[in-house]
Amino acid sequence: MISLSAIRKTYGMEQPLEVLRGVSLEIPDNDFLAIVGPSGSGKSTLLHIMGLLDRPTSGELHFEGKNVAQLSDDELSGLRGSSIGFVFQSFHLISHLSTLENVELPLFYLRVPPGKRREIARECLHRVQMDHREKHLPTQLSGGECQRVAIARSLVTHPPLILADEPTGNLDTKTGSEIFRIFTDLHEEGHTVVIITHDRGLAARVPHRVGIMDGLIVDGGAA
Amino acid sequence: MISLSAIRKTYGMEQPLEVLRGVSLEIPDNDFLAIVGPSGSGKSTLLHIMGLLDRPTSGELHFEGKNVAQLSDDELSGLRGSSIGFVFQSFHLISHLSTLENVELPLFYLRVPPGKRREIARECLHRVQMDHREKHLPTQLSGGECQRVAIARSLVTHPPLILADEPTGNLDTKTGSEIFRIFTDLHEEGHTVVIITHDRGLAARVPHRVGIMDGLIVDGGAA
Ligand SMILES: Nc1ncnc2c1ncn2[C@@H]1O[C@H](COP(=O)(O)OP(=O)(O)OP(=O)(O)O)[C@@H](O)[C@H]1O
Ligand SMILES: Nc1ncnc2c1ncn2[C@@H]1O[C@H](COP(=O)(O)OP(=O)(O)OP(=O)(O)O)[C@@H](O)[C@H]1O
Ligand SMILES: [Mg+2]
Ligand SMILES: [Mg+2]
Repeated sequence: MISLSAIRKTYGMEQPLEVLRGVSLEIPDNDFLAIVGPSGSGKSTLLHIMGLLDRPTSGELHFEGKNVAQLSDDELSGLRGSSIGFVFQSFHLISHLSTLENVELPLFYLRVPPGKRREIARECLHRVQMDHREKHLPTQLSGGECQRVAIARSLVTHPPLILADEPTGNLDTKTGSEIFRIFTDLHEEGHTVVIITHDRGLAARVPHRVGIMDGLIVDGGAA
Repeated sequence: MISLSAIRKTYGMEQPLEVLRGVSLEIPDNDFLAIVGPSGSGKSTLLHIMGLLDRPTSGELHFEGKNVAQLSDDELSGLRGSSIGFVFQSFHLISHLSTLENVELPLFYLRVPPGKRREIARECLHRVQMDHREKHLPTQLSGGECQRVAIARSLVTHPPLILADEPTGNLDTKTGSEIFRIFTDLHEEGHTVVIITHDRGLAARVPHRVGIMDGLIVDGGAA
């Protein structure tokens, strides 16, 4: 599914800040991977590169066998829209759209007709126990509710790859494990799932774990 | 410090949604209180009312002995600016200001001179281990770094009351406990601290705990 070799990422401030310093990682089809590491260590930066949302400063990235450096921005956004479901750490819901409209948006871009769009969006909202807040705007939802809406939105296109950045950070233990169960189910259904988590208990339940420390991949630690 | 009696909060959608259904709670000076409860149960709504950011639909709220219903909006914002430090669940940093400028902003409203402002802001950034990102804009910070900047901002006015909504939700276990230590220290220095947390381990370390379930206060559970 994804193959990263010697990936570096530098942000160009007055003094350049090298966040990823040579990351190599193979993620086969139907993998279930957890990425752990301290705050500021480069986890979200790595996930954005894997999700074709940002280009690395140097190194090679292959996605479904294609060398990403040779793809145009349009080809990248086509791949993203059809093959990748992304759950951002800060949700990024569109504030003037309702819960249902936010969730159906990826299907709107794929030109799925309105009736079908709404039916799939409602199914995904039900899966994250949010069918009771369909008409609310994001400002009328709690932190954990926004997070669950963002998860539902990442599922509507039934993408082969799901990337989730702290999907349970704003959830209580019980809701958190119910949501985690969804990711385990998706993995069993054949999807490739990569999640970033600070929750040691959840990370221990994921079959494949890696750590990030100062921009380099380290052992993910015992379960 | 705060006394709540029979507080209700209803949001006026097509079908009114009653989120708080009669909350009564006494928070004495120098209390250290944790509020726990499932996602969507009304925790942030309660904290916003305690923090004078929102008015209850009915019920009585006394802050430092004053009946809040009799205060004007200007008096409320004066009290907020000088007596309350608030850490929002979604940080609410100002995107075009640097880390340092975001942290010194509450002091700017209190007309503290620039040199003194900067000195206090740098001290608070050091306290949350963020002195190395002073010039970054919020979009150039990680999730956990934004959270720590928001905590530093809530401390600069040295407020008697600190209200924090999931202050460690985006932090790894190690950074999370270091930040939690700051709240324990502030409590020992005489501040009144109220935190919302999903982290059972942290909630167990707080002397006073209450739960919220369906808009009513319940027992906070054993440590
Ligand atoms: N402006 C609003 N209009 C309508 N409903 C709202 C509004 N704000 C919040 N709500 C609803 O009120 C309920 C309580 O929200 P609140 O943010 O207090 O929950 P919470 O306990 O903090 O949850 P979390 O742990 O997910 O942050 C939620 O179900 C939410 O949908
Ligand atoms: N646009 C940017 N410009 C400059 N520096 C940046 C930018 N984005 C991120 N950084 C820096 O890169 C580092 C890594 O950020 P990243 O968001 O990947 O961390 P993280 O591991 O996800 O942390 P957290 O657990 O707090 O979310 C941080 O120290 C941050 O300050
Ligand atoms: Mg991150
Ligand atoms: Mg909340």
